[in-house]
Amino acid sequence: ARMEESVRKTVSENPAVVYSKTWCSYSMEVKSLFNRLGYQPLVIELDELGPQGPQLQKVLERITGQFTVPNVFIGGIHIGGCTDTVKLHHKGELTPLLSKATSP
Amino acid sequence: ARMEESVRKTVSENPAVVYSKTWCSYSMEVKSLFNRLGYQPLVIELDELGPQGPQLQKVLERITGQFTVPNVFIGGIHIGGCTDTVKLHHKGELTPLLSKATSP
Ligand SMILES: N[C@@H](CCC(=O)N[C@@H](CS)C(=O)NCC(=O)O)C(=O)O
Ligand SMILES: N[C@@H](CCC(=O)N[C@@H](CS)C(=O)NCC(=O)O)C(=O)O
Ligand code: FES
Repeated sequence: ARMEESVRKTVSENPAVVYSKTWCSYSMEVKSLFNRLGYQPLVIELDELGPQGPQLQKVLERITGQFTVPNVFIGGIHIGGCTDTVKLHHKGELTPLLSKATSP
Repeated sequence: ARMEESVRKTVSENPAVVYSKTWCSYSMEVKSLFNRLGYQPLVIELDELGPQGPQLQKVLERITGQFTVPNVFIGGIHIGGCTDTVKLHHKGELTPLLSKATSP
């Protein structure tokens, strides 16, 4: 419950959050897409958290139904993984979401 | 040296070999590209080999200079990873390589 609360707090307080694994190419693709668009998401590398990594992955699964990485949130809303984020971008919907989430 | 010999034997005796990890999307992409082209590569899942997995990954790095997965061989020749294999396909060079490697 404490970890779940902290995830909910993290995704609501940061415009863009990516739960990632450092050596995963799909996670790298999402992170570099955000950077190319000029946004610096909060990146949490699950493989750098020791035993908390797998625990956090299970909490993300409970909250979002998605166990896999990358796990992307924008403006507190769960977006999905790499393919979901890239699809949104191809439809021209990613940048508007990011600019809405980051504007004061 | 024994493991190195066994890798060299495996890649020379099978027309197409993919060293993979079961949960890696780049590995999945390469495996499904082969399947779509009608080829069944020999797939070795490094994460299902216990302690031999990381050892095999180091041997592959020594032989090919590539530590990452997927690690693809066709007709005994080292092709590279997912992006290399997909690029070859886009240039129309993958299918000829596979058909040459599989023809008697
Ligand atoms: N279609 C999903 C695929 C996500 C996926 O399968 N991710 C893999 C790594 S590439 C994963 O999380 N596997 C389980 C794990 O690593 O714990 C996406 O685009 O994000
Ligand atoms: N461009 C390479 C990228 C390969 C890559 O970075 N693979 C990752 C997994 S997606 C990897 O092997 N990371 C280290 C590891 O998992 O041991 C390719 O297309 O295959
Ligand atoms: S671990 Fe290979 S693409 Fe994610």
